[in-house]
Amino acid sequence: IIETTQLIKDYSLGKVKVRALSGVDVVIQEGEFVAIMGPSGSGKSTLMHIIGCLDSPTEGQYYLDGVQVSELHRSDLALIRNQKIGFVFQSFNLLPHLNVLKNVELPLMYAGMSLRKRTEKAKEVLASVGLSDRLKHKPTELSGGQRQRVAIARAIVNDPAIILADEPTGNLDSQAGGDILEIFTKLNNNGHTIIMVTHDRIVADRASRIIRIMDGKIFDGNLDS
Amino acid sequence: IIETTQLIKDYSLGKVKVRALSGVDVVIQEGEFVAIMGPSGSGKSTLMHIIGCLDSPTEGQYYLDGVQVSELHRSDLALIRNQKIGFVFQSFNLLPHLNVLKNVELPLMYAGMSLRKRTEKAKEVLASVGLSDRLKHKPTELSGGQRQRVAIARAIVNDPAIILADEPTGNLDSQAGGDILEIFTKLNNNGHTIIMVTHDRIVADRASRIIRIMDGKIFDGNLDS
Ligand SMILES: Nc1ncnc2c1ncn2[C@@H]1O[C@H](COP(=O)(O)OP(=O)(O)OP(=O)(O)O)[C@@H](O)[C@H]1O
Ligand SMILES: Nc1ncnc2c1ncn2[C@@H]1O[C@H](COP(=O)(O)OP(=O)(O)OP(=O)(O)O)[C@@H](O)[C@H]1O
Ligand SMILES: [Mg+2]
Ligand SMILES: [Mg+2]
Repeated sequence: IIETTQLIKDYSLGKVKVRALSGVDVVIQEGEFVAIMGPSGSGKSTLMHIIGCLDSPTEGQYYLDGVQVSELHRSDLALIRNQKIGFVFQSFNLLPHLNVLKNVELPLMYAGMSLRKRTEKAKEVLASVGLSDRLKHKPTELSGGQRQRVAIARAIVNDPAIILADEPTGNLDSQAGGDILEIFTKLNNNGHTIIMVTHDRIVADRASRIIRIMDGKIFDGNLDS
Repeated sequence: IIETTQLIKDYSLGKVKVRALSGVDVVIQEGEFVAIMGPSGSGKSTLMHIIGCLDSPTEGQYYLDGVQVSELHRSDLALIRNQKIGFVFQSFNLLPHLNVLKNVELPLMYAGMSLRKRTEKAKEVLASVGLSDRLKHKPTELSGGQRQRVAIARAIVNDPAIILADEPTGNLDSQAGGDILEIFTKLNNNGHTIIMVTHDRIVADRASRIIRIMDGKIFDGNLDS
């Protein structure tokens, strides 16, 4: 379902080039639960953004369900991002002028759902991450871990086939973090593909496989968790 | 050195009041290394902001070195914040238009240091957190854990007497996280007072005491780590 071939990603800063990915090959099957681990700055978020169709590589190919993503039209890409992929960002990326409920309802608007159904579904997902009493708060009126949970809720509200979670428990105590892992495990049992970046070995052990990345290269892609 | 008496903090959202702290008493001696733990949303960051003179309580008193902080003039407060306290924010709060080096040099400007000395000191601290090769990057051109390390560097560059770190290792792998704890331990051995919010028990065990907070109240303030 997800296959990358020799992905290279360079950033240019003036005359200096920073190579964030140096030839990355990953293959992830439908329904897998994969953890990605590696040192700070090793390229994990960069890889996640390419897999999530939010960024394109400098070189190399990315195939999603057999389709080469670089060949897709902008409109097809937008559809995939909205319907197939749910992304939990490392820095949350919530919309600051919308409250918690509206932030989580947003992905459902493209699904053509009525307002009543969108609100119902968003409330349900927010209840599952323990935020029923924060629906009207804006992101700046939340704690760090509450923002992280809103980001998680927003990523899963649409029931996407693929969930990409970039360090989803970094701001959560072990209780709340455990609740999130339960949610991901349930979704995976229902057939969703989960790809999760984490620095926490306990979290990584929930996955069935750990991909290790170092200096922009896959170090070991097939470690059983 | 730090003493709070029945701190209460309320936030108002329209007609609704959210009580984030419900009568918090803490006493922290000079040179202690204290960890603060508790569930997401329990009031840890709120307490840290009051201790760091960045926010004032709704009720209750806060004494810093015997001085009641609410009695201080704005200019005295600014001086304390800049010289006595180093704050690592949970969401980093780096200045987006300045590069890494300039972000870390900033606190040194009030110390009346020459530019040459400021640059030298900032580079030294950035080397200690492993970011010597990222000095000219802007915050948006860094990984999450690199931003966290810049925030840490900025908080300690001024050698402040009190270091307040709000979840300083949440975005770091265990190697980089261990390096940060080494830095804090060294600073503590040199007499600096360290107050650190963390969700990580391994991190908390570096401290000599753990303060537990729950629903805006101190649950247990004297657990030996
Ligand atoms: N500006 C605000 N307006 C309204 N409520 C707020 C505001 N800021 C924080 N809160 C609420 O106050 C409570 C305490 O927030 P705080 O940031 O101190 O929690 P925390 O213990 O640091 O949590 P975390 O571990 O998730 O970072 C939370 O329930 C939060 O929703
Ligand atoms: N816009 C950019 N311009 C220049 N370099 C960048 C940019 N974004 C990221 N980088 C660099 O690319 C490298 C990989 O970044 P990435 O965010 O993928 O790391 P990461 O593995 O997610 O790290 P962390 O665990 O700290 O989140 C880092 O060294 C970073 O400095
Ligand atoms: Mg990252
Ligand atoms: Mg907090």
